[in-house]
Amino acid sequence: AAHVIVVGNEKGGAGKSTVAMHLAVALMRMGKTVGAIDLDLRQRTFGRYLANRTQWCEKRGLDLPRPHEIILTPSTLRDLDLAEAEETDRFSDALSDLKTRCDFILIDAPGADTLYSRLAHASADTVITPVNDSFIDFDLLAEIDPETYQVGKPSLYSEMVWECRKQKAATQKRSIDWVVMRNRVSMLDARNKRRVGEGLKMLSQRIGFRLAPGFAERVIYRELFPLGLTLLDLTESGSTVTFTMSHVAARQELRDLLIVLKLPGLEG
Amino acid sequence: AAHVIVVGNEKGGAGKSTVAMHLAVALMRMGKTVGAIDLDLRQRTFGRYLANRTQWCEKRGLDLPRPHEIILTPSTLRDLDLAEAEETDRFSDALSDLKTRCDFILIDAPGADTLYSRLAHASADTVITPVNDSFIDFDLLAEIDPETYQVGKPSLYSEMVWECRKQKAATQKRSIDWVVMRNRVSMLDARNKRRVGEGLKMLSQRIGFRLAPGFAERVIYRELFPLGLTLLDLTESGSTVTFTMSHVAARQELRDLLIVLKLPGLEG
Ligand SMILES: Nc1ncnc2c1ncn2[C@@H]1O[C@H](COP(=O)(O)OP(=O)(O)OP(=O)(O)O)[C@@H](O)[C@H]1O
Ligand SMILES: Nc1ncnc2c1ncn2[C@@H]1O[C@H](COP(=O)(O)OP(=O)(O)OP(=O)(O)O)[C@@H](O)[C@H]1O
Ligand SMILES: [Mg+2]
Ligand SMILES: [Mg+2]
Repeated sequence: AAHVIVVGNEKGGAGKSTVAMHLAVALMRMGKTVGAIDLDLRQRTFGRYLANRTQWCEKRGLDLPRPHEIILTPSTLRDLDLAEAEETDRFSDALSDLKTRCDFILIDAPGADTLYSRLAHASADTVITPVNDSFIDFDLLAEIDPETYQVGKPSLYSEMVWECRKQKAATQKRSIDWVVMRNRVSMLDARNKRRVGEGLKMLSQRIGFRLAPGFAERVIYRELFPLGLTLLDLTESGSTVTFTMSHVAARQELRDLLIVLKLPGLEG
Repeated sequence: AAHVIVVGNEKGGAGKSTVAMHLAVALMRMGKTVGAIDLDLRQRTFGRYLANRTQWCEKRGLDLPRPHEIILTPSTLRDLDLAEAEETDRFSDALSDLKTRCDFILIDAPGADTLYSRLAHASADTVITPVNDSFIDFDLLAEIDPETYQVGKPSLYSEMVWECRKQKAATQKRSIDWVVMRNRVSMLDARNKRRVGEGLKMLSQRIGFRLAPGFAERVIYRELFPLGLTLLDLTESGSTVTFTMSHVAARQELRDLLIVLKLPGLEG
């Protein structure tokens, strides 16, 4: 059965679309069939990234691996109850469709609390939450004591994931593997990095997520967006970007993340 | 008359709340009365930052300058037309209220296209748009050619600002000063930084915004959130953070931004 991965974090700019794209390409390069749904209906960063990839392939006559994307539109009904019913149907149709033909389905959630986002979280096998190394981002997971940096009560996004977890357990009798990873980690940050790290460790035990190795801030994670490429595509894409120590390190970060995700059907 | 500054960018995580907080504190420390409205109604990063500041003051018996904040709530009506009418009234009441008692009003817009966000943009004297040094962020301003990096047609957020500009010109016979600044700029990025910079320069002439000096990626811009402090508060806040070269540089970045903003009633 297809394994659904939702890349979610209500906080804007945590790196959801970046992680979604890199996981999609990594899985395809491991021989898997991948489905893609971009739930950021207006900005569609993930969808745009995939469209850039298709355009680059056509321009250069390349045959890079591409996921099966289903594009969802928002309901235009002015009555919210009817609009939500419409969106619920559209989402389940798209998901059933992709489940018939993909090993993995990558869903990029928006940086907002929308119905589509909740429907996705409640259908996830894995929720992966990238988070900036920052208490501004942490604030959506839990409160923190400003003097002791002890973790306080869970906050908005944690509550949302928990509600979706209960919903999934009730309807599908299955659990969600929630994995949190830091993203855009700076090389030049010691005290704040340690505090955020300790907060995440404390919180992981309290609200039930696993911690995965994260990604550093690296230009290679964002530089190739106009071409629709990732660092994993660089040997065959005809781009003029040369390999650097940062590329090698990024490749390792992506591999270490996949190892910790323990996705079904993958060997390490 | 009060000068309204909207910190806007539909793209998540560009640094809106960070810039809003730092501008608010800078203006108060220049002796101005500042009003604050956080339009990110759910996450309320700016509102939370201000609440942390109030708590820290109470805990330490400090009297740090604080803005007058008005908290707006979303309409709960299920009919979108009625809900929008309600929100339109709430917004204009809040703005009129603050205009009677503030020199500057700082409005932190959400990373999404909401009615409140559009109402704010259409009432702005200055719109300041922070943007990451990335074509993923750039994509919400305009398209870019992946081979020549020539700027293409304007995209979602540019169109939104333009619609609000027209609305303001029609209703208030006044213009909006739109200023774009880069944020979280990496020290270790040459080619991508140059390309994004050239794209912004090209776009600024085409769609009518001014470019302001931006902020580098610095831990000091985010580390003090739990205390509700900014680097400008550090001499009196009782925090144990020591001054570093980065603090001095950040202070200069904030000053250079204020100079370019050319806000009324400020001497350089
Ligand atoms: N590890 C990284 N190194 C360098 N830049 C990164 C990294 N991760 C993300 N970025 C950049 O940070 C910004 C935010 O990333 P991204 O758009 O993927 O986040 P998001 O969570 O999808 O945002 P939104 O909430 O708007 O959907 C983008 O400009 C992106 O290019
Ligand atoms: N110049 C900077 N240096 C270091 N960190 C920064 C800087 N600017 C912003 N950040 C961090 O980047 C993240 C995004 O910033 P912020 O929340 O201010 O953006 P935003 O545009 O308000 O996001 P949202 O779309 O969610 O409202 C936060 O973790 C913040 O602490
Ligand atoms: Mg995104
Ligand atoms: Mg914000």
